[in-house]
Amino acid sequence: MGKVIAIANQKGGVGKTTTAVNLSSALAMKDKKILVIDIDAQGNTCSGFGLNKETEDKSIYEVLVEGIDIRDTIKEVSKNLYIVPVNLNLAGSQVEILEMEDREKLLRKAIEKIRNDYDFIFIDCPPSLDIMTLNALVAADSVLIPLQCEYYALEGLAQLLKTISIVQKRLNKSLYIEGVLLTMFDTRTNLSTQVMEEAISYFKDKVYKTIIPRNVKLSEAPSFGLPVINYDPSSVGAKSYINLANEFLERNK
Amino acid sequence: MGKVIAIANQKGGVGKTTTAVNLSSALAMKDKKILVIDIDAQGNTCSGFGLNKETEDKSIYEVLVEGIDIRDTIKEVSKNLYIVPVNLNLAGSQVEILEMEDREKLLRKAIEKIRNDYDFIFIDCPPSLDIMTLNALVAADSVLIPLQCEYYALEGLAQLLKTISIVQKRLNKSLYIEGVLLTMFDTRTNLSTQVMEEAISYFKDKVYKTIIPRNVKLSEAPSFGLPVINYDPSSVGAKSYINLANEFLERNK
Ligand SMILES: Nc1ncnc2c1ncn2[C@@H]1O[C@H](COP(=O)(O)OP(=O)(O)OP(=O)(O)O)[C@@H](O)[C@H]1O
Ligand SMILES: Nc1ncnc2c1ncn2[C@@H]1O[C@H](COP(=O)(O)OP(=O)(O)OP(=O)(O)O)[C@@H](O)[C@H]1O
Ligand SMILES: [Mg+2]
Ligand SMILES: [Mg+2]
Repeated sequence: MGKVIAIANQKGGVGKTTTAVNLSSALAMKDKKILVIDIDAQGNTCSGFGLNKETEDKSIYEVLVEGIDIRDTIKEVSKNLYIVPVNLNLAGSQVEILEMEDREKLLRKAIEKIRNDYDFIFIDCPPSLDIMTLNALVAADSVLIPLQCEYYALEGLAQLLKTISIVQKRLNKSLYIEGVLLTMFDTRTNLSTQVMEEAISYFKDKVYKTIIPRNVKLSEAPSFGLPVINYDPSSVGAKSYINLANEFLERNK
Repeated sequence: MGKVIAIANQKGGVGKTTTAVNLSSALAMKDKKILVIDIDAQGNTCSGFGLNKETEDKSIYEVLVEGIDIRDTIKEVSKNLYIVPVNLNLAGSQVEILEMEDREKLLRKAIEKIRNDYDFIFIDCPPSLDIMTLNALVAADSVLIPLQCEYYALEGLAQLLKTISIVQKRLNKSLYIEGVLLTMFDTRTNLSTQVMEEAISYFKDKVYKTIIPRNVKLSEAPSFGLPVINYDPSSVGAKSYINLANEFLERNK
């Protein structure tokens, strides 16, 4: 019960939040009980589900810094789907968290209490290898890496893998790569195919067979505060994340 | 002489590096002497110009933390175009920098010596409001804000403006917004038009008339280590950044 998966990549705009919102909602539709934890001060996961980070008085900040019980922050988004929101307090709290004892383990300790209440717990990370992403890698059983099919995104992988191996050695021995998800794949360009080939040659069968194409419905859905499977179930974007959910469950039988 | 401009937005993947690389190279082509400073540990500005961040022994890290002279790090990329690279030491150096005296002013002090050697100095920021972006906002005369034409990117603006106003009050009274640049504009979607309208209603004439469309040549160019105006001068991407350079110079007569 209760597997914890960090969705991480320090490269910005690669589809971390889009994957957190849409994979979790597709799994909830398949009767898995899912919790998504937003630890990015931007709070895009919150707005992707229609929440307003400015009005959330109890959030991951109060859990980590003030020690409140994580259960007091959990909101039900839809059937089987729950979220721990972020609020404005997290922005600018780096220094505060860095000065705390066992600062990398704060999230792991908070999640222990609720881990078995869910089938899967996803953590949406910010675009950096900072203390928040470190907390997620220490708390997680595995890491799902969204990889945008672009040159800069490919370049950033080495740094991410280095950080993961440091965490494995010192803070979380059993951490492993859940999978690598190709995102914003554009069939019209060679670049996407090149990135795919590089990813497969390096990560082999860790690369999901499901590829998420560039699809405008995925970028429109957040403006309605809805996952794409609710916004436009017939879209290519919705179908891809449903396929991903199937493949994810295959790997986690 | 010597205007310093931070290219900043904590939202990831909005075109900060693409703007740093291509606006600077278009200005250099117009006989302006340009310096680009990469302060993002990802080092995408370096690779956008064909440099390898893993082999740069003197970088912005050695300037800020070890106090070496910034002039010792500067490399000529092409005629009129120079760069201060980043190297692997910057990743994971947050704590070290946070513990230094006058930690927000380190970059400003370093730039003072060379400010008048260039017409414009651009600083490419990481996707966060961390100590590095803070250093850039303190060192800069103005901020150029790339705004991806997507919902999440629009949402992040409030936080960026709040940070800018805090810096204006406490650390850099004369900081102002150089301009807001609409990037990855997709003429086929309503979303892009909606974001444009919101940006214009809020920022008024700060929004550049030049809009950067989504153009595959812009994402292919970095894999060749070239700015788009060298990779494919006839592309829409190249022409847009040349238009932007013209508009930028209009505002800075
Ligand atoms: N497959 C896709 N097709 C089209 N647009 C997409 C796709 N995936 C994500 N997007 C859009 O691209 C932008 C970046 O995606 P997203 O915000 O999920 O990335 P992220 O990695 O979470 O970014 P950050 O690094 O800022 O946290 C968003 O505006 C999103 O709506
Ligand atoms: N107008 C455009 N058309 C197509 N692709 C673009 C355009 N502008 C940028 N890109 C591509 O989109 C991706 C994100 O752009 P870029 O890396 O410049 O953003 P960034 O804000 O610097 O990201 P980060 O937040 O990670 O620093 C890159 O792969 C880049 O090549
Ligand atoms: Mg995100
Ligand atoms: Mg960048």
